[in-house]
Amino acid sequence: ILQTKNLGKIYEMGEIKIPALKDINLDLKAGSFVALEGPSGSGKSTLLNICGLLDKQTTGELFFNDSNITDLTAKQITQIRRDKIGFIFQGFNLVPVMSVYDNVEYPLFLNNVSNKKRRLQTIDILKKVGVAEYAKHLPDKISGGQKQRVAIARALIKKPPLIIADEPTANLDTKTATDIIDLMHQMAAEYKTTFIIATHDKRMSQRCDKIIKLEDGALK
Amino acid sequence: ILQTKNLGKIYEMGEIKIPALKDINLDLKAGSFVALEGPSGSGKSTLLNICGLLDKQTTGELFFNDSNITDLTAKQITQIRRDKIGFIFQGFNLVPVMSVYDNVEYPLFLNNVSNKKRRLQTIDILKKVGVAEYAKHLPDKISGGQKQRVAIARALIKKPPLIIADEPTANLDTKTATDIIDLMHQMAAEYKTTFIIATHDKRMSQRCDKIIKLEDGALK
Ligand SMILES: Nc1ncnc2c1ncn2[C@@H]1O[C@H](COP(=O)(O)OP(=O)(O)OP(=O)(O)O)[C@@H](O)[C@H]1O
Ligand SMILES: Nc1ncnc2c1ncn2[C@@H]1O[C@H](COP(=O)(O)OP(=O)(O)OP(=O)(O)O)[C@@H](O)[C@H]1O
Ligand SMILES: [Mg+2]
Ligand SMILES: [Mg+2]
Repeated sequence: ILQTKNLGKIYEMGEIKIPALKDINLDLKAGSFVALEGPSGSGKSTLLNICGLLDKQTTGELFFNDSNITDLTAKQITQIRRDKIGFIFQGFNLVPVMSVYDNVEYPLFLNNVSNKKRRLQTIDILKKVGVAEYAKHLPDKISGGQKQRVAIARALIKKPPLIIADEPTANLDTKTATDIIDLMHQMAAEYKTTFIIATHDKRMSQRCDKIIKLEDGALK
Repeated sequence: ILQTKNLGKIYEMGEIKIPALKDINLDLKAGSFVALEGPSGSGKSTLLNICGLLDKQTTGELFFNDSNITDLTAKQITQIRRDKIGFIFQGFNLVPVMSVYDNVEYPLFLNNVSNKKRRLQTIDILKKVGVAEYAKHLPDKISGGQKQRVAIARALIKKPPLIIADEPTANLDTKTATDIIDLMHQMAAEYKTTFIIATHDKRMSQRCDKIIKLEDGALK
């Protein structure tokens, strides 16, 4: 479902160039449940952002479902990102002026789902991640781990073929983390969802089928 | 150094009352290195915010260095918070328009430290947490674990008698987390700093002298 060839990323800050990724070659089959490990600053978030079509690589190529992303228009890329990819951000990135419920429901609006179906799916995923009782709260009125689970619910609600998760269990106690990992595995089993998960949490990586390691922007 | 008696906190959201803390009794001696554990939503951040004088309890009393906080003026409380307490926030809370260097140096301005001394102390702590090379970056141009370490450096720089840390290792790989925990222990040994650390990270809590457990806002 996802392939990269000689992928590189250089951040430019004025004169300074920061090589965040170097020559990354990946080939992920649909249904993979993969952990991406590596020290702080090694390039995990950068790689996930590029795989999730949120950022563009500097060099090399990216293939999504066998189409070369470089050949697509910005409009087509946005369409793929909305329909096919769920993203759990390291900083959660919840919309501060929308309630938990509205934050999680939002991706379904982009899909023209009926009102009744939208309501059922939103309540269902909120219950599954354990934050249903906070549906009306604004994001700044809940705990860190609750925010994390709202971000997870929002990424999962459309059951997209690819889910990219950046440190999804960082703020969760072990019981809650286990429930979330179970939920991810259930989705993978039921919908053949592919998961790419940046994590330094052993509770998470030991439940992945494969571990990819990054160091200083390069694959080990 | 810190004591609470029958401490309670109720968040009010219109009609709804959320009892986040119930009847908390604590007595921490100077130099303690304490972990605060508990499930997501159990009240850890709420308790830390009250102990760090960032929020007020609804019921009960809080004593800092034996003075009852309820007897102090808002001005006095702000003074104590600035001089005596370093806080590492669960969401980092870095100032987005200031560089990493400026974010970390900032607490020293409130202390009338000389320019030269401020520079030495800032560079020293940035090196100790391993983010010195990012000194000129804005906070949104570094990795999650690097942001976490900037937040840590900012709390530690004044070597305050009390440091309150909310999930300080959540975004750190094991090697980096170990270095940070070593640094905290060095400070505790050298300056008799008291640490209260909310965490669900076993790598952190197993290196604390004492573990306090919260469940549904109450001590277990
Ligand atoms: N500003 C607020 N207004 C209303 N309720 C709040 C507010 N902040 C937190 N809460 C609620 O109070 C309870 C305790 O929250 P707190 O942030 O202290 O939990 P926590 O133990 O730090 O959780 P986590 O491990 O997920 O960070 C939670 O149920 C949360 O939803
Ligand atoms: N927008 C940016 N501009 C410049 N440099 C950046 C930017 N974002 C990240 N970097 C740098 O690129 C490198 C890789 O960052 P990235 O966020 O991908 O690391 P990471 O592996 O996710 O780290 P962590 O485990 O701490 O989250 C880091 O050295 C970081 O400072
Ligand atoms: Mg990251
Ligand atoms: Mg918290």
